[in-house]
Amino acid sequence: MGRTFCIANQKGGVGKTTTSINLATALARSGHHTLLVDMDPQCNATSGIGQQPVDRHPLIVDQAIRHGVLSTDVDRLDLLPGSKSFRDLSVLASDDSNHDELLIEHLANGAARYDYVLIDCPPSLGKLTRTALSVSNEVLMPIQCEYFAMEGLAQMIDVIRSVMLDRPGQLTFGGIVLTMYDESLELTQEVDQEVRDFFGEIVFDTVVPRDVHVTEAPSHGQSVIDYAPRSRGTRAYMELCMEVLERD
Amino acid sequence: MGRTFCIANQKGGVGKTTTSINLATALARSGHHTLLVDMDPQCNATSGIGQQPVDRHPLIVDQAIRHGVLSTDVDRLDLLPGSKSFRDLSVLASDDSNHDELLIEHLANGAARYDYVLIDCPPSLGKLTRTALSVSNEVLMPIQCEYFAMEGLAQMIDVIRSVMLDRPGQLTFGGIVLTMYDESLELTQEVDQEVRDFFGEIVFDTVVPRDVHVTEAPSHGQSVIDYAPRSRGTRAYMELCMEVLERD
Ligand SMILES: Nc1ncnc2c1ncn2[C@@H]1O[C@H](COP(=O)(O)OP(=O)(O)OP(=O)(O)O)[C@@H](O)[C@H]1O
Ligand SMILES: Nc1ncnc2c1ncn2[C@@H]1O[C@H](COP(=O)(O)OP(=O)(O)OP(=O)(O)O)[C@@H](O)[C@H]1O
Ligand SMILES: [Mg+2]
Ligand SMILES: [Mg+2]
Repeated sequence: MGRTFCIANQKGGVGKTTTSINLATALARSGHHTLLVDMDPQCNATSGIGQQPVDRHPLIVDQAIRHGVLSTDVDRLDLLPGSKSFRDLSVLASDDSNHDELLIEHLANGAARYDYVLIDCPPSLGKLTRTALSVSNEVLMPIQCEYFAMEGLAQMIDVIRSVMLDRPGQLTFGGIVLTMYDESLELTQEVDQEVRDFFGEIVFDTVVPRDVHVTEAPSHGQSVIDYAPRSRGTRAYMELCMEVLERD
Repeated sequence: MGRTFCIANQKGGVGKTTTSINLATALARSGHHTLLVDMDPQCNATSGIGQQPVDRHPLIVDQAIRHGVLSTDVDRLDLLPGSKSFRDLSVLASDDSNHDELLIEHLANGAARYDYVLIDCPPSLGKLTRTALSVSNEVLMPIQCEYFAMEGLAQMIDVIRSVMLDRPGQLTFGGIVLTMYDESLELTQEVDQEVRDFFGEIVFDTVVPRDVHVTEAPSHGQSVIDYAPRSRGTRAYMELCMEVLERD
């Protein structure tokens, strides 16, 4: 049985998409059938690996997701591309629980064929993120070690807890990864310490340093692992992958 | 009559809050009565200048906003703090147009007493951002010169256009400011060029460079202008302020 990770943090620009793309690539490269699911109407995960968003998405038209899954240039890595039409989903009245259950069922069925599923979420705690949490076994939170990092965490933890109460025994807190790490900044050390004090063992030892190759890779439609195989960004995401596999 | 700016971009972490805080401070310092409105349930603009979010917000309890406005440590700069309870607002059924009109009326009335009002928005194009757009004269978009910058722009422009159609003659495209600018990156130059080709004159000449003082300032509850008066970040936001004033 596979593991499904929800890559979530309502704070913007902390590396959710970058972590989704690069960790999914690393997992596929280490021999595991992996599905990358783009749940963001902005479709950055889709374009970041050189693919196009779709107008007609299986989750919107109530179809099994295999109808929309694409293979990628990376062996064993598939993509369920995002769609701009998710924007309508995210503003639907939140009491349409029938529709929610359909989405959740399609995603869960589709996920069953993979060793790893990674779901890239938008910077919000709305319907899209909650749906992703409801089909996931684990939440993986990227955190950027700057001042606003700690602020939204309490809210995120509330939402995660409420999903855990709805579906007991399914969702766990998978891990926290510190991203865009700038060792030279004292503030970075302070936030790092605060996050580790607060969350303890679930914080990965691996931190992802700020690396220009990571910034450039999506403009070539590639993960940093393919774009710059010997870069610090690549090494970090390969190490993060090893830590994820060890926790299995 | 004053000018009300909506600081918006649904891409996360591009410097909306940083620009709201620092431009508002610069405008107040140059002699203009300024109101900073925090419209984000994450309340970063509020904590970034050392204040507390509120549980009971005038817009939620249908009161004139002056009941919630606070003075700050900066002369002529007031703050309407954010509230976590905005999260409920952002998921309200989008057809509650009576309630929308109330919000818009309260905000517009409150704004009338100031020379400048800056509204910091969350990374989404939902109800909160649309409400902010509906009371604004101008949209100010911070853009970070990295690959995903151009992607969401088409969607943002659609939403801005639809608000302009609803309220003809009120909302204009005020300006685009390039943030966290890293001159050493070729990608930065490419995105800069693309943005200027696409948007032309509305892109400010001033770019805000990446500067550690800007990152550190909110951890001291201050704008960078107060925290590090001689830094490159401060100079950039003062220059941006001059360009905004010149366009009046
Ligand atoms: N380690 C890194 N080094 C350099 N640049 C990075 C790194 N990680 C991410 N970036 C860049 O930072 C920007 C924000 O990252 P990303 O888009 O992955 O964040 P996000 O959390 O998905 O944002 P959003 O909240 O908008 O979905 C991107 O331009 C990305 O390429
Ligand atoms: N010029 C700069 N130099 C260095 N750091 C910066 C600069 N501008 C912003 N930052 C930092 O980058 C991070 C993201 O900025 P900010 O929170 O203002 O973006 P945002 O668009 O408001 O994010 P969100 O989409 O979550 O609301 C913050 O930690 C901020 O302090
Ligand atoms: Mg993203
Ligand atoms: Mg912000």
